[in-house]
Amino acid sequence: MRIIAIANQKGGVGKTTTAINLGAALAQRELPTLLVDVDPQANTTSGLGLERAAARERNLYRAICGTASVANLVVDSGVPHLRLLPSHADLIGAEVELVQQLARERILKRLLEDLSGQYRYILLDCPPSLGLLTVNALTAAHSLIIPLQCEYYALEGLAQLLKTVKLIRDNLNPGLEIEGVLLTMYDARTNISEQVAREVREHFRGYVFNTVIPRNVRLAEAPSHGKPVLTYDPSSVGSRSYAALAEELVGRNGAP
Amino acid sequence: MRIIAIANQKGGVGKTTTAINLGAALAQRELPTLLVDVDPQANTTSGLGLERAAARERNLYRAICGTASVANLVVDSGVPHLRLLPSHADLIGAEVELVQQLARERILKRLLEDLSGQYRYILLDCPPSLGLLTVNALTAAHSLIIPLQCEYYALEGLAQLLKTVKLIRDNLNPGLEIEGVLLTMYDARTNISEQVAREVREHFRGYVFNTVIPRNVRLAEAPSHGKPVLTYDPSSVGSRSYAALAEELVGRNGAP
Ligand SMILES: Nc1ncnc2c1ncn2[C@@H]1O[C@H](COP(=O)(O)OP(=O)(O)OP(=O)(O)O)[C@@H](O)[C@H]1O
Ligand SMILES: Nc1ncnc2c1ncn2[C@@H]1O[C@H](COP(=O)(O)OP(=O)(O)OP(=O)(O)O)[C@@H](O)[C@H]1O
Ligand SMILES: [Mg+2]
Ligand SMILES: [Mg+2]
Repeated sequence: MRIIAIANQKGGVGKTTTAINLGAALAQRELPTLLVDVDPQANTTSGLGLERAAARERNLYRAICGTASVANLVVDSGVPHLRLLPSHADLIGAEVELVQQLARERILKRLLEDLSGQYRYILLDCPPSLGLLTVNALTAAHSLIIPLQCEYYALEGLAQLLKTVKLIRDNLNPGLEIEGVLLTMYDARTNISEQVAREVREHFRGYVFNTVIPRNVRLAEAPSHGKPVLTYDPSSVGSRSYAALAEELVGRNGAP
Repeated sequence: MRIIAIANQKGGVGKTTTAINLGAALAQRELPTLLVDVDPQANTTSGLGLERAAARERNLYRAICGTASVANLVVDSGVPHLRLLPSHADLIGAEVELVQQLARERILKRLLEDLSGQYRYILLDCPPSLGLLTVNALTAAHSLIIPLQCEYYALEGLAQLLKTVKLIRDNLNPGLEIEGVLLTMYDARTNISEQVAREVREHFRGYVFNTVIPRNVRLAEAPSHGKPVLTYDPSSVGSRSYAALAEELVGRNGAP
Protein backbone atom coordinates (compact mmCIF):
# COMPACT_ATOMS: atom_id res chain seq x y z
CA MET A 1 0.00 0.00 0.00
CA ARG A 2 1.38 3.41 -0.99
CA ILE A 3 -0.03 6.62 0.54
CA ILE A 4 0.56 9.67 -1.68
CA ALA A 5 -0.25 13.25 -0.62
CA ILE A 6 -1.23 15.66 -3.40
CA ALA A 7 -0.20 19.02 -2.01
CA ASN A 8 0.72 22.58 -2.92
CA GLN A 9 -0.23 25.62 -0.85
CA LYS A 10 -0.70 27.65 -4.06
CA GLY A 11 -4.37 27.71 -4.84
CA GLY A 12 -6.02 26.41 -8.00
CA VAL A 13 -3.05 24.43 -9.41
CA GLY A 14 -4.93 21.18 -10.04
CA LYS A 15 -4.65 19.24 -6.75
CA THR A 16 -8.25 18.05 -6.72
CA THR A 17 -8.29 17.42 -10.48
CA THR A 18 -5.16 15.27 -10.07
CA ALA A 19 -6.52 13.37 -7.05
CA ILE A 20 -9.79 12.44 -8.80
CA ASN A 21 -8.38 11.63 -12.23
CA LEU A 22 -5.17 9.90 -11.18
CA GLY A 23 -7.32 7.92 -8.74
CA ALA A 24 -9.71 6.95 -11.54
CA ALA A 25 -6.82 6.02 -13.85
CA LEU A 26 -5.26 3.76 -11.16
CA ALA A 27 -8.69 2.18 -10.57
CA GLN A 28 -9.00 1.58 -14.32
CA ARG A 29 -5.83 -0.56 -14.02
CA GLU A 30 -7.74 -2.53 -11.35
CA LEU A 31 -5.52 -1.26 -8.53
CA PRO A 32 -7.83 -0.73 -5.51
CA THR A 33 -7.54 2.99 -4.74
CA LEU A 34 -8.88 5.19 -1.93
CA LEU A 35 -9.26 8.97 -2.24
CA VAL A 36 -9.17 10.87 1.06
CA ASP A 37 -10.51 14.43 0.85
CA VAL A 38 -8.48 16.37 3.43
CA ASP A 39 -9.79 19.77 2.25
CA PRO A 40 -12.78 21.40 4.04
CA GLN A 41 -13.80 22.76 0.60
CA ALA A 42 -14.69 19.11 -0.14
CA ASN A 43 -14.09 19.49 -3.89
CA THR A 44 -12.98 15.85 -4.37
CA THR A 45 -16.24 14.87 -2.64
CA SER A 46 -18.48 17.05 -4.85
CA GLY A 47 -16.39 16.38 -7.96
CA LEU A 48 -17.39 12.70 -7.61
CA GLY A 49 -21.03 13.63 -7.27
CA LEU A 50 -21.54 12.87 -3.57
CA GLU A 51 -24.50 14.82 -2.14
CA ARG A 52 -23.75 17.33 0.59
CA ALA A 53 -26.26 15.61 2.91
CA ALA A 54 -24.46 12.27 2.55
CA ALA A 55 -21.10 13.93 3.19
CA ARG A 56 -22.44 15.52 6.38
CA GLU A 57 -22.96 12.02 7.82
CA ARG A 58 -19.76 10.36 6.60
CA ASN A 59 -16.59 12.44 6.46
CA LEU A 60 -13.01 12.69 7.71
CA TYR A 61 -13.97 15.13 10.50
CA ARG A 62 -15.98 12.36 12.20
CA ALA A 63 -12.93 10.11 12.15
CA ILE A 64 -10.71 12.87 13.52
CA CYS A 65 -13.19 13.47 16.37
CA GLY A 66 -13.28 9.75 17.03
CA THR A 67 -17.04 9.39 16.54
CA ALA A 68 -16.61 6.80 13.80
CA SER A 69 -13.91 4.54 12.37
CA VAL A 70 -12.47 5.24 8.96
CA ALA A 71 -13.61 1.87 7.66
CA ASN A 72 -17.25 2.85 8.39
CA LEU A 73 -16.96 6.25 6.72
CA VAL A 74 -15.63 5.21 3.32
CA VAL A 75 -18.19 5.36 0.47
CA ASP A 76 -18.42 4.22 -3.15
CA SER A 77 -17.22 6.70 -5.79
CA GLY A 78 -19.30 5.37 -8.67
CA VAL A 79 -16.11 4.06 -10.30
CA PRO A 80 -15.07 0.39 -9.85
CA HIS A 81 -11.99 -0.11 -7.60
CA LEU A 82 -12.16 3.54 -6.47
CA ARG A 83 -13.53 4.49 -3.03
CA LEU A 84 -13.76 7.80 -1.20
CA LEU A 85 -13.42 9.11 2.37
CA PRO A 86 -15.46 12.33 1.98
CA SER A 87 -14.86 15.77 3.45
CA HIS A 88 -17.25 18.37 4.79
CA ALA A 89 -17.05 22.04 5.84
CA ASP A 90 -16.99 20.83 9.51
CA LEU A 91 -13.33 20.02 8.85
CA ILE A 92 -12.62 23.79 9.04
CA GLY A 93 -13.01 23.45 12.82
CA ALA A 94 -10.36 20.73 12.97
CA GLU A 95 -7.49 23.13 12.28
CA VAL A 96 -8.21 25.07 15.50
CA GLU A 97 -9.38 22.09 17.55
CA LEU A 98 -6.31 19.98 16.70
CA VAL A 99 -3.87 22.67 17.92
CA GLN A 100 -4.29 21.57 21.55
CA GLN A 101 -4.20 17.82 20.94
CA LEU A 102 -1.29 15.55 21.78
CA ALA A 103 0.59 14.26 18.68
CA ARG A 104 -1.68 16.50 16.65
CA GLU A 105 0.37 15.93 13.46
CA ARG A 106 -0.01 12.14 13.50
CA ILE A 107 -3.80 11.85 13.75
CA LEU A 108 -4.39 11.06 10.07
CA LYS A 109 -1.45 8.65 9.98
CA ARG A 110 -2.97 6.64 12.84
CA LEU A 111 -6.43 6.66 11.23
CA LEU A 112 -5.10 5.29 7.94
CA GLU A 113 -3.23 2.48 9.70
CA ASP A 114 -6.65 0.83 10.24
CA LEU A 115 -6.88 0.36 6.48
CA SER A 116 -3.57 -1.30 5.77
CA GLY A 117 -3.76 -4.01 3.18
CA GLN A 118 -7.15 -3.03 1.70
CA TYR A 119 -5.84 -0.62 -0.93
CA ARG A 120 -2.92 -0.51 -3.35
CA TYR A 121 -2.92 3.34 -3.42
CA ILE A 122 -4.34 5.98 -1.08
CA LEU A 123 -4.36 9.54 -2.48
CA LEU A 124 -4.75 12.52 -0.08
CA ASP A 125 -6.20 15.72 -1.62
CA CYS A 126 -4.86 18.65 0.42
CA PRO A 127 -6.21 22.18 0.99
CA PRO A 128 -4.32 25.24 -0.38
CA SER A 129 -2.36 25.94 2.82
CA LEU A 130 0.51 24.59 4.94
CA GLY A 131 -1.65 24.32 8.06
CA LEU A 132 -2.29 21.34 10.33
CA LEU A 133 -4.44 19.43 7.81
CA THR A 134 -1.68 19.45 5.16
CA VAL A 135 0.93 18.66 7.85
CA ASN A 136 -1.17 15.64 8.85
CA ALA A 137 -1.31 14.50 5.22
CA LEU A 138 2.47 14.89 4.75
CA THR A 139 3.08 12.98 7.99
CA ALA A 140 0.81 10.10 6.92
CA ALA A 141 2.19 9.88 3.35
CA HIS A 142 4.99 7.74 1.89
CA SER A 143 5.41 10.31 -0.89
CA LEU A 144 4.16 13.56 -2.33
CA ILE A 145 2.96 14.66 -5.77
CA ILE A 146 3.25 18.43 -6.32
CA PRO A 147 0.85 19.70 -9.03
CA LEU A 148 2.38 22.86 -10.48
CA GLN A 149 0.38 25.19 -12.70
CA CYS A 150 2.68 26.51 -15.43
CA GLU A 151 2.47 30.10 -14.23
CA TYR A 152 4.62 32.55 -12.30
CA TYR A 153 3.04 32.50 -8.83
CA ALA A 154 2.97 28.72 -8.74
CA LEU A 155 6.72 28.61 -9.34
CA GLU A 156 7.28 31.18 -6.58
CA GLY A 157 5.62 28.98 -3.98
CA LEU A 158 7.69 25.86 -4.68
CA ALA A 159 10.64 26.87 -2.49
CA GLN A 160 8.37 27.38 0.53
CA LEU A 161 6.69 24.01 -0.01
CA LEU A 162 10.04 22.21 -0.20
CA LYS A 163 11.12 23.89 3.07
CA THR A 164 8.00 22.51 4.74
CA VAL A 165 8.66 19.06 3.28
CA LYS A 166 12.17 19.11 4.75
CA LEU A 167 10.76 20.15 8.18
CA ILE A 168 8.29 17.25 8.04
CA ARG A 169 11.02 14.81 6.98
CA ASP A 170 13.34 15.94 9.78
CA ASN A 171 10.74 15.97 12.56
CA LEU A 172 7.74 13.79 11.74
CA ASN A 173 8.15 11.49 8.75
CA PRO A 174 11.74 10.58 7.82
CA GLY A 175 10.58 8.38 4.94
CA LEU A 176 8.67 11.11 3.06
CA GLU A 177 9.80 11.10 -0.59
CA ILE A 178 8.94 13.40 -3.46
CA GLU A 179 7.13 11.26 -6.01
CA GLY A 180 7.37 14.15 -8.47
CA VAL A 181 6.39 17.59 -9.68
CA LEU A 182 3.47 17.39 -12.13
CA LEU A 183 3.18 20.22 -14.68
CA THR A 184 -0.52 21.10 -15.05
CA MET A 185 -2.65 23.37 -17.24
CA TYR A 186 0.19 23.51 -19.73
CA ASP A 187 -0.78 25.68 -22.72
CA ALA A 188 1.71 25.28 -25.55
CA ARG A 189 0.43 28.49 -27.18
CA THR A 190 1.74 30.71 -24.34
CA ASN A 191 5.34 31.69 -23.55
CA ILE A 192 4.69 31.62 -19.81
CA SER A 193 3.94 27.87 -19.83
CA GLU A 194 7.12 27.09 -21.74
CA GLN A 195 9.24 29.38 -19.50
CA VAL A 196 7.93 27.87 -16.26
CA ALA A 197 8.26 24.30 -17.57
CA ARG A 198 11.89 24.95 -18.58
CA GLU A 199 12.76 26.52 -15.21
CA VAL A 200 11.17 23.68 -13.24
CA ARG A 201 12.99 21.01 -15.25
CA GLU A 202 16.28 22.87 -14.75
CA HIS A 203 15.93 23.39 -10.98
CA PHE A 204 14.28 20.10 -10.14
CA ARG A 205 16.06 17.80 -12.57
CA GLY A 206 15.00 14.23 -11.99
CA TYR A 207 11.88 15.17 -9.99
CA VAL A 208 9.55 16.23 -12.80
CA PHE A 209 7.09 13.69 -14.23
CA ASN A 210 7.53 13.09 -17.97
CA THR A 211 3.73 13.26 -18.27
CA VAL A 212 2.49 16.86 -18.61
CA ILE A 213 -1.23 17.66 -18.14
CA PRO A 214 -2.35 20.16 -20.84
CA ARG A 215 -5.08 22.74 -20.32
CA ASN A 216 -8.22 20.88 -21.45
CA VAL A 217 -11.75 22.19 -20.91
CA ARG A 218 -13.12 18.64 -20.44
CA LEU A 219 -11.20 18.52 -17.13
CA ALA A 220 -13.08 21.62 -15.99
CA GLU A 221 -16.44 20.29 -17.20
CA ALA A 222 -16.24 16.80 -15.67
CA PRO A 223 -16.78 17.80 -12.00
CA SER A 224 -20.09 19.49 -12.82
CA HIS A 225 -21.25 16.02 -13.95
CA GLY A 226 -19.92 14.39 -10.76
CA LYS A 227 -17.52 12.17 -12.69
CA PRO A 228 -13.80 11.76 -13.36
CA VAL A 229 -12.86 12.86 -16.87
CA LEU A 230 -12.02 9.20 -17.68
CA THR A 231 -15.73 8.41 -17.38
CA TYR A 232 -17.10 11.77 -18.63
CA ASP A 233 -15.02 11.85 -21.83
CA PRO A 234 -12.64 8.89 -22.15
CA SER A 235 -11.20 10.05 -25.50
CA SER A 236 -10.25 13.57 -24.30
CA VAL A 237 -6.65 14.65 -24.00
CA GLY A 238 -7.32 15.16 -20.27
CA SER A 239 -8.23 11.48 -19.89
CA ARG A 240 -5.28 10.26 -21.88
CA SER A 241 -2.85 12.44 -19.87
CA TYR A 242 -4.01 11.12 -16.52
CA ALA A 243 -3.93 7.56 -17.83
CA ALA A 244 -0.33 8.20 -18.92
CA LEU A 245 0.45 9.60 -15.47
CA ALA A 246 -0.91 6.45 -13.80
CA GLU A 247 1.22 4.32 -16.12
CA GLU A 248 4.34 6.36 -15.25
CA LEU A 249 3.60 6.16 -11.52
CA VAL A 250 2.91 2.43 -11.49
CA GLY A 251 5.96 1.82 -13.65
CA ARG A 252 8.08 3.27 -10.85
CA ASN A 253 6.57 1.44 -7.86
CA GLY A 254 5.79 -1.77 -9.66
CA ALA A 255 2.16 -2.92 -9.91
CA PRO A 256 1.03 -6.17 -8.22
CA MET B 1 -11.28 55.87 3.27
CA ARG B 2 -12.79 52.56 2.15
CA ILE B 3 -11.22 49.24 3.18
CA ILE B 4 -12.12 46.39 0.79
CA ALA B 5 -11.19 42.74 1.41
CA ILE B 6 -10.60 40.57 -1.67
CA ALA B 7 -11.47 37.11 -0.47
CA ASN B 8 -12.52 33.63 -1.56
CA GLN B 9 -11.32 30.41 0.09
CA LYS B 10 -11.27 28.70 -3.30
CA GLY B 11 -7.74 28.75 -4.57
CA GLY B 12 -6.52 30.33 -7.79
CA VAL B 13 -9.63 32.41 -8.62
CA GLY B 14 -7.84 35.73 -9.20
CA LYS B 15 -7.68 37.35 -5.74
CA THR B 16 -4.10 38.56 -6.08
CA THR B 17 -4.55 39.51 -9.74
CA THR B 18 -7.59 41.61 -8.75
CA ALA B 19 -5.82 43.23 -5.76
CA ILE B 20 -2.81 44.33 -7.83
CA ASN B 21 -4.66 45.44 -10.97
CA LEU B 22 -7.70 47.04 -9.35
CA GLY B 23 -5.22 48.82 -7.05
CA ALA B 24 -3.21 50.06 -10.05
CA ALA B 25 -6.39 51.16 -11.86
CA LEU B 26 -7.57 53.16 -8.81
CA ALA B 27 -4.08 54.72 -8.54
CA GLN B 28 -4.25 55.64 -12.23
CA ARG B 29 -7.35 57.72 -11.33
CA GLU B 30 -5.09 59.45 -8.76
CA LEU B 31 -6.93 57.93 -5.80
CA PRO B 32 -4.25 57.15 -3.16
CA THR B 33 -4.46 53.37 -2.70
CA LEU B 34 -2.76 50.94 -0.32
CA LEU B 35 -2.45 47.21 -1.00
CA VAL B 36 -2.13 45.01 2.11
CA ASP B 37 -0.84 41.50 1.40
CA VAL B 38 -2.53 39.32 4.05
CA ASP B 39 -1.41 36.04 2.41
CA PRO B 40 1.79 34.27 3.64
CA GLN B 41 2.35 33.23 -0.01
CA ALA B 42 3.16 36.94 -0.54
CA ASN B 43 2.06 36.90 -4.20
CA THR B 44 0.90 40.56 -4.20
CA THR B 45 4.37 41.40 -2.83
CA SER B 46 6.29 39.44 -5.50
CA GLY B 47 3.81 40.40 -8.24
CA LEU B 48 4.86 44.03 -7.69
CA GLY B 49 8.52 43.10 -7.92
CA LEU B 50 9.51 43.52 -4.27
CA GLU B 51 12.63 41.46 -3.44
CA ARG B 52 12.21 38.72 -0.85
CA ALA B 53 15.04 40.27 1.25
CA ALA B 54 13.21 43.62 1.43
CA ALA B 55 9.97 41.87 2.35
CA ARG B 56 11.71 40.00 5.18
CA GLU B 57 12.44 43.36 6.86
CA ARG B 58 9.13 45.10 6.21
CA ASN B 59 5.94 43.03 6.31
CA LEU B 60 2.56 42.63 8.01
CA TYR B 61 3.85 39.97 10.42
CA ARG B 62 6.10 42.60 12.05
CA ALA B 63 3.08 44.83 12.61
CA ILE B 64 1.03 41.94 14.04
CA CYS B 65 3.89 41.11 16.47
CA GLY B 66 4.09 44.77 17.41
CA THR B 67 7.76 45.17 16.48
CA ALA B 68 6.98 48.00 14.06
CA SER B 69 4.12 50.34 13.18
CA VAL B 70 2.23 49.94 9.94
CA ALA B 71 3.23 53.44 8.81
CA ASN B 72 6.92 52.39 8.96
CA LEU B 73 6.38 49.16 7.05
CA VAL B 74 4.62 50.49 3.97
CA VAL B 75 6.78 50.62 0.80
CA ASP B 76 6.54 52.06 -2.70
CA SER B 77 4.97 49.83 -5.36
CA GLY B 78 6.67 51.43 -8.36
CA VAL B 79 3.29 52.86 -9.43
CA PRO B 80 2.35 56.47 -8.51
CA HIS B 81 -0.40 56.73 -5.84
CA LEU B 82 -0.10 53.00 -5.07
CA ARG B 83 1.70 51.76 -1.95
CA LEU B 84 2.15 48.31 -0.47
CA LEU B 85 2.27 46.67 2.97
CA PRO B 86 4.21 43.52 2.06
CA SER B 87 3.80 39.97 3.28
CA HIS B 88 6.33 37.25 4.06
CA ALA B 89 6.26 33.52 4.81
CA ASP B 90 6.68 34.40 8.52
CA LEU B 91 2.97 35.22 8.44
CA ILE B 92 2.27 31.46 8.40
CA GLY B 93 3.17 31.50 12.11
CA ALA B 94 0.58 34.18 12.83
CA GLU B 95 -2.37 31.82 12.33
CA VAL B 96 -1.23 29.61 15.25
CA GLU B 97 0.22 32.42 17.39
CA LEU B 98 -2.93 34.57 17.13
CA VAL B 99 -5.19 31.76 18.42
CA GLN B 100 -4.32 32.53 22.05
CA GLN B 101 -4.45 36.33 21.78
CA LEU B 102 -7.24 38.49 23.18
CA ALA B 103 -9.46 40.05 20.47
CA ARG B 104 -7.49 37.99 17.96
CA GLU B 105 -9.95 38.81 15.16
CA ARG B 106 -9.55 42.61 15.48
CA ILE B 107 -5.76 42.90 15.25
CA LEU B 108 -5.66 43.99 11.60
CA LYS B 109 -8.56 46.39 12.12
CA ARG B 110 -6.68 48.16 14.92
CA LEU B 111 -3.46 48.31 12.87
CA LEU B 112 -5.20 49.95 9.91
CA GLU B 113 -6.81 52.59 12.15
CA ASP B 114 -3.33 54.21 12.38
CA LEU B 115 -3.59 54.99 8.68
CA SER B 116 -6.97 56.66 8.56
CA GLY B 117 -7.06 59.64 6.22
CA GLN B 118 -3.93 58.79 4.21
CA TYR B 119 -5.61 56.62 1.59
CA ARG B 120 -8.82 56.70 -0.40
CA TYR B 121 -8.85 52.89 -0.82
CA ILE B 122 -7.15 50.05 1.07
CA LEU B 123 -7.34 46.62 -0.63
CA LEU B 124 -6.66 43.45 1.41
CA ASP B 125 -5.44 40.41 -0.58
CA CYS B 126 -6.53 37.29 1.35
CA PRO B 127 -5.13 33.73 1.42
CA PRO B 128 -7.20 30.80 0.05
CA SER B 129 -8.72 29.83 3.41
CA LEU B 130 -11.27 30.96 6.01
CA GLY B 131 -8.72 30.96 8.83
CA LEU B 132 -7.76 33.72 11.25
CA LEU B 133 -5.96 35.87 8.64
CA THR B 134 -9.05 36.06 6.39
CA VAL B 135 -11.28 36.60 9.46
CA ASN B 136 -9.04 39.53 10.43
CA ALA B 137 -9.38 40.99 6.94
CA LEU B 138 -13.18 40.61 6.94
CA THR B 139 -13.36 42.23 10.39
CA ALA B 140 -11.24 45.19 9.28
CA ALA B 141 -13.07 45.73 5.97
CA HIS B 142 -16.03 47.97 5.08
CA SER B 143 -16.82 45.67 2.15
CA LEU B 144 -15.79 42.55 0.30
CA ILE B 145 -15.07 41.77 -3.38
CA ILE B 146 -15.44 38.06 -4.20
CA PRO B 147 -13.45 37.06 -7.32
CA LEU B 148 -15.16 34.02 -8.82
CA GLN B 149 -13.49 31.92 -11.48
CA CYS B 150 -16.13 30.83 -14.01
CA GLU B 151 -15.79 27.15 -13.15
CA TYR B 152 -17.69 24.52 -11.17
CA TYR B 153 -15.66 24.27 -7.93
CA ALA B 154 -15.54 28.04 -7.52
CA LEU B 155 -19.34 28.19 -7.62
CA GLU B 156 -19.55 25.38 -5.03
CA GLY B 157 -17.55 27.34 -2.49
CA LEU B 158 -19.65 30.50 -2.65
CA ALA B 159 -22.32 29.31 -0.20
CA GLN B 160 -19.68 28.52 2.46
CA LEU B 161 -18.04 31.93 2.00
CA LEU B 162 -21.38 33.73 2.41
CA LYS B 163 -22.04 31.77 5.63
CA THR B 164 -18.72 33.01 6.99
CA VAL B 165 -19.53 36.58 5.93
CA LYS B 166 -22.82 36.38 7.85
CA LEU B 167 -20.99 35.05 10.95
CA ILE B 168 -18.53 37.95 10.75
CA ARG B 169 -21.33 40.47 10.26
CA ASP B 170 -23.30 39.08 13.25
CA ASN B 171 -20.35 38.81 15.66
CA LEU B 172 -17.48 41.06 14.63
CA ASN B 173 -18.26 43.59 11.92
CA PRO B 174 -21.93 44.59 11.56
CA GLY B 175 -21.15 47.05 8.78
CA LEU B 176 -19.53 44.49 6.43
CA GLU B 177 -21.13 44.81 2.97
CA ILE B 178 -20.67 42.78 -0.19
CA GLU B 179 -19.19 45.14 -2.76
CA GLY B 180 -19.79 42.51 -5.40
CA VAL B 181 -18.98 39.18 -7.03
CA LEU B 182 -16.41 39.61 -9.83
CA LEU B 183 -16.47 37.03 -12.61
CA THR B 184 -12.87 36.20 -13.57
CA MET B 185 -11.04 34.13 -16.21
CA TYR B 186 -14.21 34.22 -18.29
CA ASP B 187 -13.65 32.32 -21.57
CA ALA B 188 -16.49 32.97 -24.00
CA ARG B 189 -15.48 29.92 -26.06
CA THR B 190 -16.40 27.44 -23.29
CA ASN B 191 -19.87 26.39 -22.12
CA ILE B 192 -18.73 26.13 -18.50
CA SER B 193 -17.96 29.88 -18.30
CA GLU B 194 -21.37 30.79 -19.69
CA GLN B 195 -23.18 28.31 -17.40
CA VAL B 196 -21.45 29.53 -14.24
CA ALA B 197 -21.93 33.22 -15.17
CA ARG B 198 -25.65 32.62 -15.74
CA GLU B 199 -26.08 30.75 -12.45
CA VAL B 200 -24.23 33.42 -10.46
CA ARG B 201 -26.28 36.24 -11.96
CA GLU B 202 -29.50 34.33 -11.18
CA HIS B 203 -28.66 33.47 -7.56
CA PHE B 204 -26.88 36.69 -6.65
CA ARG B 205 -28.95 39.19 -8.62
CA GLY B 206 -27.79 42.70 -7.88
CA TYR B 207 -24.46 41.61 -6.39
CA VAL B 208 -22.54 40.80 -9.58
CA PHE B 209 -20.27 43.46 -11.10
CA ASN B 210 -21.20 44.38 -14.67
CA THR B 211 -17.48 44.27 -15.47
CA VAL B 212 -16.29 40.73 -16.30
CA ILE B 213 -12.56 39.88 -16.41
CA PRO B 214 -11.82 37.65 -19.43
CA ARG B 215 -9.04 35.06 -19.50
CA ASN B 216 -6.07 37.04 -20.89
CA VAL B 217 -2.51 35.71 -20.94
CA ARG B 218 -1.08 39.22 -20.33
CA LEU B 219 -2.54 39.02 -16.79
CA ALA B 220 -0.56 35.85 -16.17
CA GLU B 221 2.63 37.30 -17.70
CA ALA B 222 2.65 40.66 -15.86
CA PRO B 223 3.65 39.32 -12.38
CA SER B 224 6.83 37.73 -13.79
CA HIS B 225 7.84 41.29 -14.76
CA GLY B 226 6.94 42.63 -11.28
CA LYS B 227 4.34 45.01 -12.70
CA PRO B 228 0.57 45.43 -12.81
CA VAL B 229 -0.82 44.66 -16.27
CA LEU B 230 -1.75 48.37 -16.62
CA THR B 231 1.97 49.15 -16.73
CA TYR B 232 3.14 45.93 -18.45
CA ASP B 233 0.66 46.10 -21.35
CA PRO B 234 -1.75 49.06 -21.09
CA SER B 235 -3.61 48.21 -24.32
CA SER B 236 -4.39 44.59 -23.31
CA VAL B 237 -7.95 43.47 -22.64
CA GLY B 238 -6.78 42.62 -19.08
CA SER B 239 -5.80 46.26 -18.49
CA ARG B 240 -8.98 47.64 -19.97
CA SER B 241 -11.15 45.27 -17.86
CA TYR B 242 -9.55 46.29 -14.57
CA ALA B 243 -9.78 49.98 -15.55
CA ALA B 244 -13.51 49.42 -16.21
CA LEU B 245 -13.83 47.69 -12.82
CA ALA B 246 -12.24 50.70 -11.08
CA GLU B 247 -14.65 53.02 -12.89
CA GLU B 248 -17.65 50.89 -11.81
CA LEU B 249 -16.43 50.77 -8.20
CA VAL B 250 -15.70 54.49 -7.93
CA GLY B 251 -19.00 55.29 -9.60
CA ARG B 252 -20.77 53.55 -6.69
CA ASN B 253 -18.83 55.10 -3.78
CA GLY B 254 -18.34 58.48 -5.43
CA ALA B 255 -14.74 59.64 -5.97
CA PRO B 256 -13.46 62.83 -4.22
N1 LIG C 1 -5.56 20.65 -16.99
C1 LIG C 1 -6.65 21.40 -16.77
N2 LIG C 1 -7.25 22.01 -17.82
C2 LIG C 1 -8.33 22.82 -17.62
N3 LIG C 1 -8.88 23.07 -16.42
C3 LIG C 1 -8.32 22.49 -15.35
C4 LIG C 1 -7.20 21.62 -15.45
N4 LIG C 1 -6.88 21.19 -14.20
C5 LIG C 1 -7.76 21.76 -13.36
N5 LIG C 1 -8.63 22.54 -14.05
C6 LIG C 1 -9.69 23.42 -13.50
O1 LIG C 1 -9.02 24.49 -12.84
C7 LIG C 1 -9.63 24.78 -11.58
C8 LIG C 1 -8.60 24.55 -10.47
O2 LIG C 1 -8.29 23.19 -10.37
P1 LIG C 1 -8.45 22.40 -8.97
O3 LIG C 1 -9.67 22.86 -8.27
O4 LIG C 1 -8.28 20.97 -9.24
O5 LIG C 1 -7.16 22.98 -8.22
P2 LIG C 1 -6.79 22.82 -6.69
O6 LIG C 1 -5.33 22.97 -6.59
O7 LIG C 1 -7.40 21.59 -6.14
O8 LIG C 1 -7.54 24.11 -6.04
P3 LIG C 1 -7.60 24.47 -4.46
O9 LIG C 1 -6.28 25.12 -4.20
O10 LIG C 1 -8.77 25.43 -4.32
O11 LIG C 1 -7.80 23.18 -3.74
C9 LIG C 1 -10.84 23.87 -11.47
O12 LIG C 1 -11.97 24.61 -11.91
C10 LIG C 1 -10.52 22.73 -12.44
O13 LIG C 1 -11.68 22.17 -12.98
N1 LIG D 1 -8.14 36.84 -16.10
C1 LIG D 1 -7.05 36.07 -16.09
N2 LIG D 1 -6.59 35.57 -17.26
C2 LIG D 1 -5.51 34.75 -17.27
N3 LIG D 1 -4.82 34.39 -16.19
C3 LIG D 1 -5.21 34.86 -15.00
C4 LIG D 1 -6.34 35.74 -14.87
N4 LIG D 1 -6.49 36.05 -13.56
C5 LIG D 1 -5.50 35.40 -12.90
N5 LIG D 1 -4.72 34.70 -13.75
C6 LIG D 1 -3.60 33.81 -13.43
O1 LIG D 1 -4.19 32.67 -12.80
C7 LIG D 1 -3.41 32.27 -11.67
C8 LIG D 1 -4.29 32.39 -10.42
O2 LIG D 1 -4.57 33.75 -10.15
P1 LIG D 1 -4.23 34.40 -8.71
O3 LIG D 1 -2.93 33.89 -8.23
O4 LIG D 1 -4.43 35.86 -8.82
O5 LIG D 1 -5.40 33.75 -7.86
P2 LIG D 1 -5.56 33.76 -6.27
O6 LIG D 1 -7.00 33.60 -6.01
O7 LIG D 1 -4.89 34.95 -5.72
O8 LIG D 1 -4.76 32.43 -5.86
P3 LIG D 1 -4.48 31.95 -4.35
O9 LIG D 1 -5.77 31.26 -3.96
O10 LIG D 1 -3.32 31.00 -4.44
O11 LIG D 1 -4.18 33.16 -3.54
C9 LIG D 1 -2.20 33.18 -11.65
O12 LIG D 1 -1.15 32.52 -12.28
C10 LIG D 1 -2.63 34.41 -12.44
O13 LIG D 1 -1.57 35.03 -13.08
MG1 LIG E 1 -8.62 21.36 -4.41
MG1 LIG F 1 -3.47 35.03 -4.14
